[in-house]
Amino acid sequence: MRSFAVIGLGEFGASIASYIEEEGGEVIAIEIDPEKVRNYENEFTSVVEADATDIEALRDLGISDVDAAIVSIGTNMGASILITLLLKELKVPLIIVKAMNQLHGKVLKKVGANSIVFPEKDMAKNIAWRLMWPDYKELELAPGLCMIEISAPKSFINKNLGLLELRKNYDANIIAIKKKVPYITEDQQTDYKEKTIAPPNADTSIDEGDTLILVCPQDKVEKFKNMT
Amino acid sequence: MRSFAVIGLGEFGASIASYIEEEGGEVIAIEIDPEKVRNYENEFTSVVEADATDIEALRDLGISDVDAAIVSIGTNMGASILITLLLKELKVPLIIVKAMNQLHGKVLKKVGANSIVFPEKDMAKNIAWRLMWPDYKELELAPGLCMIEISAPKSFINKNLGLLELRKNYDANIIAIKKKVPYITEDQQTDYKEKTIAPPNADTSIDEGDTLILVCPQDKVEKFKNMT
Ligand SMILES: Nc1ncnc2c1ncn2[C@@H]1O[C@H](COP(=O)(O)OP(=O)(O)OP(=O)(O)O)[C@@H](O)[C@H]1O
Ligand SMILES: Nc1ncnc2c1ncn2[C@@H]1O[C@H](COP(=O)(O)OP(=O)(O)OP(=O)(O)O)[C@@H](O)[C@H]1O
Repeated sequence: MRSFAVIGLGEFGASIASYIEEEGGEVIAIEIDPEKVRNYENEFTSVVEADATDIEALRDLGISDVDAAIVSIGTNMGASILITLLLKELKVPLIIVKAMNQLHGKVLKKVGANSIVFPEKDMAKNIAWRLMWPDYKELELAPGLCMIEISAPKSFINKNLGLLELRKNYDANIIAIKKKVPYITEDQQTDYKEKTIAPPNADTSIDEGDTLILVCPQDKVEKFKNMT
Repeated sequence: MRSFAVIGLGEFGASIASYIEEEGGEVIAIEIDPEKVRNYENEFTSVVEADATDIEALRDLGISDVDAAIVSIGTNMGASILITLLLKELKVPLIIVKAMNQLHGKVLKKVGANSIVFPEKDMAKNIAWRLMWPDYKELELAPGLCMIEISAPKSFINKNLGLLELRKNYDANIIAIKKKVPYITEDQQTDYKEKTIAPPNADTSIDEGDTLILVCPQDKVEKFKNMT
């Protein structure tokens, strides 16, 4: 049974606490504001009204026994820094801290945070990327190994996989092809439903509008990206 | 050249704008506060001081020509709702809006938002999941098709892939195996470096501590999850 401490029940802290409980974990939430404590009292395994900058309070709560602690205090940067230091001293094995800006993040790392989160910035990066590269997705599976999702390049259309020899020419392993299959609806319209072929074989041919999911080395990715 | 409108230069808006420009996109940023306009004047392709609830202002800025608009106004829910409606009327093809809570999100969808973002909640979900399932990762590649990353189950250890017959027994296609290879450092310590085998073949055997990356149908995922 994995147990976690969440310090600060603002929007970020309360969301983390409830997703963890939803997944079957146990949360001990530490919150200084009595009104918020009352608000969340019955929602998590344990909700405690305390000032997390007080090392005795943390010790009494048995914080050293949790699998990880999440510090989700935004506006009071000093408090989040002090609390991070205390958690490090109390040997909490994994400390995740929400940071307000890069400098705050740097200080948090120095006092022992294992992982810094900038929810707005991180989400913004994600969205910006998908907006700029809507026909292309990339995910690093391992050092030097990527999975990519691309619209079928023009040069691949109407050829079958046996002919394309993706492994030989691009070191690529094709995992799946997503196709759009046209059909006639009840009111005589043409509509498309998605059909996924996984794994495809040498006879599978590539049509215009197909999406290919491939695994290939990092250094072959640029080649595919330039085809989209 | 992809062009975007970002409305509201709070932390979320300013981050999206700068990531888009970093990736080579053009941003026209619309911000009502003159101090913020001055602050960001030289950072984006175009920064305009205007009230985005004014349809004439939006029309004059040629907002109908952008590929997508991102509405990143938090505290004034009414404004973000009105602006979303106007963008829909001006036929902006893709409208992404930051929402303050579920109800706000519902209203935004009704007035034409294509996609709603809750940066803090979405990030929290991500983190909670990784905390609860540190030895297991799952990604949906297509409807009914998942990629998963798992620690080698006990029952697989010291067996080679030919013996395990993953395709036959689990409908699974193994993409890669991440191994830890021990070596002796300069000061006579044992350390590990990561080695990825992709794709592995029938003779590759699985060792304790290996991580397996597999593609399998959605309904086989539970089987693997319960082995970790
Ligand atoms: N020393 C402390 N000990 C425990 N809880 C604290 C302490 N200081 C602040 N908090 C609580 O942390 C919570 C989050 O803090 P705050 O609202 O400043 O951050 P935020 O970043 O604005 O939150 P949100 O996650 O909503 O964006 C608040 O509920 C606050 O009462
Ligand atoms: N009608 C409007 N037209 C253009 N910009 C606006 C309008 N109303 C608010 N803004 C701007 O939107 C920006 C973000 O708004 P606000 O600070 O309320 O949201 P927030 O969610 O707190 O932002 P953050 O992204 O920092 O969390 C502010 O800079 C504000 O001046």
